[in-house]
Amino acid sequence: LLCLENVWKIYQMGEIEFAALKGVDLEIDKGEFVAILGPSGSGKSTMMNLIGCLDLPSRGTIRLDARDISKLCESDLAQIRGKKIGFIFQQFNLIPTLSVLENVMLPLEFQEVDNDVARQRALGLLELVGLKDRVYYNPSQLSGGQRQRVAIARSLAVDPDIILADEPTGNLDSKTGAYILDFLNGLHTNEGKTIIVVTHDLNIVKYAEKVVYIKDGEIEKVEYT
Amino acid sequence: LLCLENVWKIYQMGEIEFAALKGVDLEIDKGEFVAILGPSGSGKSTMMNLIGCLDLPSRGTIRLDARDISKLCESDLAQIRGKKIGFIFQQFNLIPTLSVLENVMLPLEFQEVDNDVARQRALGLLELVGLKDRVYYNPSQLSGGQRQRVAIARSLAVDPDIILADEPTGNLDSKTGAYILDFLNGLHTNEGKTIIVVTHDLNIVKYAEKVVYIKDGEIEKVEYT
Ligand SMILES: Nc1ncnc2c1ncn2[C@@H]1O[C@H](COP(=O)(O)OP(=O)(O)OP(=O)(O)O)[C@@H](O)[C@H]1O
Ligand SMILES: Nc1ncnc2c1ncn2[C@@H]1O[C@H](COP(=O)(O)OP(=O)(O)OP(=O)(O)O)[C@@H](O)[C@H]1O
Ligand SMILES: [Mg+2]
Ligand SMILES: [Mg+2]
Repeated sequence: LLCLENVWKIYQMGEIEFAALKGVDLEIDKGEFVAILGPSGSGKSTMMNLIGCLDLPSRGTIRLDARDISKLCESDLAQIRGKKIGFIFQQFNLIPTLSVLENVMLPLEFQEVDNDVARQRALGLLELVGLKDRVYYNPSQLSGGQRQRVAIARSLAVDPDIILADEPTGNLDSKTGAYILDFLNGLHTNEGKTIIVVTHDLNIVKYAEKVVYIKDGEIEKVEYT
Repeated sequence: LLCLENVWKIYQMGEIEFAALKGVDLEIDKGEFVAILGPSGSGKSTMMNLIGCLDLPSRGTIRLDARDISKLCESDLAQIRGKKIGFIFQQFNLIPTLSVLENVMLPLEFQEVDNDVARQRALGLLELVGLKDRVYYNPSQLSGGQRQRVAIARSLAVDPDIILADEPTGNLDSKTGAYILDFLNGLHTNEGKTIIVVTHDLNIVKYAEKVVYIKDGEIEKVEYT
């Protein structure tokens, strides 16, 4: 499904250059549950942004369904992002001027889904993550873990084939985190979705079929469980 | 040192009222290492903001060193915040227009510390949290865990007596998290600092002398270890 070939990401800051990813090779099959582990600053979020078509590599190739994403025009990329990929950001990235409900409806609005249908789906997802009493709140009125759960609900709005979760349980207590993990695993087992999770939580690793270890921008090893 | 008596925090949103804390009673002694646990949305950050003199209770009393903080004028409160308390925020709250180094120097600048002294201290703290290669970066160029470590370094800038850490390791891999925890414990054991940590990480709980469990805005139980 997804293939990274000699992928580099180099940040240019005036005279200084920093390579966040250095020659990464990685294959992820359709329907796989992959965990990505590694120290803080090792390149995990950078890799997730590339996989999620939110950014392009400095060198190397990324193929999604055999298509080279750096050869696609912006409207094709937007189509992939909007329909195929659900992204849970490490820092949530909620829209502060919209309510919780509007935030979760947004991906559906972009897909021009009927407003009532979008609303019902968003309400259902918010109930699933335990936030049905918070749907009209503004993100600034929520706790850290509540914002994380809105981000999780939003990522599932269009029922995407691929879910990219960047540290989805970092702000959650272990009980809520286990519930979310269980739900993600259900999407994998019952609906064949491809799940890629960056995590520091070793409980998540138990659910993964493949564990990728990153260090200083390089893949250290890949384990199959 | 710190005494909460029948503390309530009620948020008013038009017609709707929500009580985030309901009649909290809590005592924390000087030099104690306290862990605060509880589900997402249970009121932990709300309580930390009150303890940190960043907010006032709707009802009840908070005493710090026997002084009722709701009776203090803003300049006294600012003095306490600036000198006595180091706060590590759950969402970091770094200043985006300042460099990493300037962010850590800021609390010292507020205390009118000599610029060169402030700079040396900030550089030392950034080295301690493993970020000496990132001091001139902007927060937007850092990973989640790197931002968390800048927030940690900043909280220690004025060498405060009380450290309030709201989920300080949520974005850190277990090795970096353990290192940070060990360092905080050192400040407690060797320098007699009072450490209050909100956490979901049960490793942190092992270091605590007192564990406070919060649920739906109320203290469920307090354990002594
Ligand atoms: N400004 C606000 N207006 C209305 N409600 C608020 C506001 N701030 C917080 N709340 C509510 O107060 C409750 C407690 O929030 P708090 O941030 O203290 O939770 P928490 O225990 O820190 O949770 P987490 O573990 O998810 O960070 C939440 O239900 C939240 O929605
Ligand atoms: N815009 C940028 N400019 C310069 N350097 C950057 C930029 N974005 C990220 N970096 C650097 O790239 C490295 C990898 O960042 P990344 O966010 O991928 O790490 P991470 O593995 O997700 O870490 P964490 O576990 O702390 O979230 C970091 O050292 C960071 O400082
Ligand atoms: Mg990251
Ligand atoms: Mg909180």
